Parts: sequence; structure tokens; C-alpha cells
Amino acid sequence: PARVFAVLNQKGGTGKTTTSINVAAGLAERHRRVLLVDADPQGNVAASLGVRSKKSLYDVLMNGAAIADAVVPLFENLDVLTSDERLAAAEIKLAQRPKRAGLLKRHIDSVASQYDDILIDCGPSLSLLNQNVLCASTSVLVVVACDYLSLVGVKQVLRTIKNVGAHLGHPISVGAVVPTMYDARARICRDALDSLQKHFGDKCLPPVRHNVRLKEAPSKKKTIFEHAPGSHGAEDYLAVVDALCAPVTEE
Amino acid sequence: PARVFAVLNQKGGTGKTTTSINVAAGLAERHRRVLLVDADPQGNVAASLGVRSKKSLYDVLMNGAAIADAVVPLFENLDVLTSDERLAAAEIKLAQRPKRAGLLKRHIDSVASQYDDILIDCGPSLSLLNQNVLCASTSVLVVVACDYLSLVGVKQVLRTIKNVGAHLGHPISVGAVVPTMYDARARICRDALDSLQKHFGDKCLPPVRHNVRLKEAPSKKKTIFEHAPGSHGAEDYLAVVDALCAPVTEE
Ligand SMILES: Nc1ncnc2c1ncn2[C@@H]1O[C@H](COP(=O)(O)OP(=O)(O)OP(=O)(O)O)[C@@H](O)[C@H]1O
Ligand SMILES: Nc1ncnc2c1ncn2[C@@H]1O[C@H](COP(=O)(O)OP(=O)(O)OP(=O)(O)O)[C@@H](O)[C@H]1O
Ligand SMILES: [Mg+2]
Ligand SMILES: [Mg+2]
Repeated sequence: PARVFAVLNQKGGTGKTTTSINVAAGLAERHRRVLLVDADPQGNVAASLGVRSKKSLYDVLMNGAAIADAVVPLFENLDVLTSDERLAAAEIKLAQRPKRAGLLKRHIDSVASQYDDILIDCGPSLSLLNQNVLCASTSVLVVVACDYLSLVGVKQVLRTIKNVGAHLGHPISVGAVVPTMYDARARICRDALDSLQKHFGDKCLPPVRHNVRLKEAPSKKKTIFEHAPGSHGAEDYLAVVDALCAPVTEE
Repeated sequence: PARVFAVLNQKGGTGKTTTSINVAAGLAERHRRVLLVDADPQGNVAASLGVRSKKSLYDVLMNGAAIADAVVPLFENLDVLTSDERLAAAEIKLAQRPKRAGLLKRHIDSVASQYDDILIDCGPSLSLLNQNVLCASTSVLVVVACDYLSLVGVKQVLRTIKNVGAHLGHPISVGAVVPTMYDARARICRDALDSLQKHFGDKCLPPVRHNVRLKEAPSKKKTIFEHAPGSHGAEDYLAVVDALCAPVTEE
């Protein structure tokens, strides 16, 4: 069955969407069948790839649309399920439903056999919607910018993951930590990476360097591999994909 | 009465907390009496300044504590009202209260006479909590990183501001736009700044340059003025403070 990764950190701007898009594209290039789901009401996956879709995750969760009717085939081996602002209203609606925690999981499970990997890009929060995502996932990709406040945020993410296991009966663990915005010249970045490697060992993947091509790619509606295949950004995301293709420990 | 600024952008990592802290400190140095409120469950204001407090915004909103009992005096002319992860639960609780939109405003109005400026650091979302903040504010400081996805997010922020005026009967406008993470060498940054200046005219303040000292300051629990007074970061935030001390247009 499919591996389902929640791409999460409630700290904003750590590179979750950039990681989701480029890792999904990289896995698809390695002939894995990939579904990229946007669970953030900002809808940055669609904005970054220039994808338009009549139905989004909101229609799946709130109006009972089938995922198969809402996905957009982007490349060979890569389908995208977009989101939009309506998803922000899902949070209040989820609060009122009894079996709310398992809503997304039921939909993800119904398509899991068609994919090898499913990546779910999360918005910067620890909302009910993101708890729903955690309940639908088999492991978590924690994306951490190499700076102090992002590092502080990791403790909260780990607590949330533990709570989902304890209170919602869905044991889930960190599959990998992706350090981003790394600049070897800055001591603050070296210290942050040190601390992540000490804490997570092999689960801490090689860092993605700060690279202006990664900032440019969304404005061109391209992945980093299309926009700047020879850049540090492309090189570093291929290393992340390599690490995820090797046997990933899922405790 | 006090000017109340909501420091907002639902896009994550644009520099809202960095701006809130350093603008609050800069205004206090100019002898304005300032209250800095953290309305983000991440609690990054307290984490960045090393402030510990028994009571936080959660106690004020949910347990009826008075703001005066929860604030921590940080420097001369600067008080801080911190937040913590309990605030995440306030979202669901707010959804169940009838007069929820005006809850924070009632508390802010009760202390407004003691301050010249109140800055409220918002988390990266368009939640009920942030609508509460907008209802308590006299204008909005929109903090936008000079990149494509942040620019895309500004449209959503403007729509939200318009909705608060229309649906919650609290007309509020953009007081100023603060461009951050600016790197003049990168075309994507120059284009982003151009577009902000074209759209917002005088309300678009001079940009805050990308500066590693700003990344370091939170790890030292200092403002940029204490950590690196001669840095670009300190210079640029003083320019923002200057612009805010000049007569600000509040339509
Ligand atoms: N390694 C990098 N080097 C330089 N810029 C980067 C890098 N990774 C991402 N960016 C840029 O930084 C900004 C933030 O990245 P992104 O939007 O992916 O973060 P996010 O965690 O998804 O944000 P949010 O919390 O709002 O969902 C974007 O403009 C992106 O292009
Ligand atoms: N001009 C700048 N140059 C370099 N780094 C910066 C700059 N401004 C902020 N930073 C760093 O970028 C990171 C994100 O900034 P910050 O946390 O203030 O953003 P935010 O909008 O408050 O994030 P969130 O959406 O999570 O609340 C922090 O590590 C901060 O130190
Ligand atoms: Mg994102
Ligand atoms: Mg912040």
C-alpha cells in the first residue's frame, strides 16, 4: 500500500510547500506513482504549479466528492489534489462532527492502492485539519528551516505527533526531518543543523541549501527540476528523494 | 487613544514576529508607551525575548483575567502580553460563543488609554482568533516577504480585511506594508518590491533587507537593537519605526 507522508511544521515559512512539490516531482521521476495533496487553505501548491481544478480537498471532505474526481494529472506518475480558501471553513465544520479525526483517512485509504507515495502539504498550524492529516498518514516529514524559531517549533510538532498517537489511537512517527534554508556561512544555520542531527540521527536528511532558484520556481509555475535543473536546489532535493527511496524506517 | 496595529499575513514565515518585536522596541525607544501582544499559539514573542509569564492571552480571553495582570514589563515604555499553545484551543471555543468577534476588542479597549501604540503579532492563518484581532485593531501592518508566494498571499489578506469591515461591522484598512527578506541582487525580490510599491504607493515602507543578524537575535533573546545595533537589520527597522512615527494615514 502507499506510504502517506504528512509534510508538517506549524512554524510558518519553513519550506513545506517547496519540499512537497519538489519531492513529489522527484519521486515521480523515479517512476513511483505519486499523489500530492494540498491541505493548506492558502492553496500554494496550485499557485506554485499553475494548476486549476474544479474540485478541491474541500469538496472531498465537505461535499463527499471522490478523490478520483478532484485530482488533476500533472505529469506522468504525478497527480495533484489542490486546495482553496474554502478549506479554512472546514476547521469549524470539523469541530462539529463526531468522527471528525478519521474523515480524510477514509478518503486517502480509498485511493491508496493506486499510488506508491502520497504527500500531504500542511498549512502552518496544529489545527483539527492537520490532526486529520496526521490520522491519514503513515509518517511525518518535518520540514525545519535552519533557524532558532523553527527549531523551537519542532518540540511542539513532536508533542502533537505523540498526542495523535495517544488520544486519537493512530500511532505515527517522524519518518524524516528535512533541514531547509541552509547557509553554511552562517553560524546560526550550522548550530541548527548540528542540533537536528544530534536529536534525529539518520532521520535528519542532508540539508537543502538556501537557493534563490527555489524562490523563483513558483513564479514560473515550475518544479525546481524544470526551472533550474543544475542548481543547488535541484541537487539538494534529489538527495532528499534518494534518501526517501532508500528503505525508510517506519517504526 | 492608542493606535492598535494587527501585524498580519496568513502566509507563514514572512517576518511578522521579527517585525512586531523590533518595531515595538523601536517605538518604545522613541518614548511611545507600547504594548506588544502575541496572538499566535506558537508563542514566538516570548521565545524570542526570553519572557516568562504566569498568565497569557489565553487567560485574558478564556478565563477573564485582566490584561494588566498578565502583562510583563520588558523595558521602559514596553509591556508584553505573551501567548502559549493553549491559545490553539481558543479557536474552537470562540466558534461556540455568540459575541465572539468583539472579545479581544473589549479587553484591548480597557487598556488603550495607558498606551500610545499596541502591536498584535498574528499567527499565519485567517482564523477566528485573527478576525478577533482585526476587530480590536485600528489598522493593519501587512508584513510581506519579497517572494512570489507571499505576494500571492497579500490578495487573501486584503479580502479578509474587507470582509471584517463588511460582515463584522468594523471598518479597518491597511496602515502600512512592510516588505521583508529583501535582497537587491535577486530579481525575484526587486520584482516583488516593485509590485508592492505600485499597488500600495506611500503605504509601502522601505524594505527590510535579508540580514543574518535578524535570524540570530531570537536565539540571544534580544531585539535587533540590542544584538547588533550597527547591522542592516537595525538600520532598516529604525526606518520602519520612523515611517510609523510620521503621521500614518488611517483612512
Ligand atoms: N531552500 C530555499 N532557499 C531559498 N528560498 C526558499 C527555499 N525553500 C523555500 N524557499 C522560499 O521561501 C518561501 C517559503 O517557502 P514555502 O512557501 O515552501 O514554505 P512553507 O513552509 O510552505 O510556508 P507556509 O508556512 O506559509 O505554508 C517561498 O517563497 C519559497 O520559494
Ligand atoms: N529580514 C530578515 N532577514 C533574515 N532573516 C529574517 C528576517 N526577518 C526574519 N528573519 C528570520 O526568518 C524566520 C521567520 O521570521 P518570523 O518568525 O519573524 O516570521 P513570522 O511571519 O512571524 O513566522 P510565522 O508565520 O511562523 O509566525 C526567523 O527565523 C527570523 O529570525
Ligand atoms: Mg506552504
Ligand atoms: Mg510569527
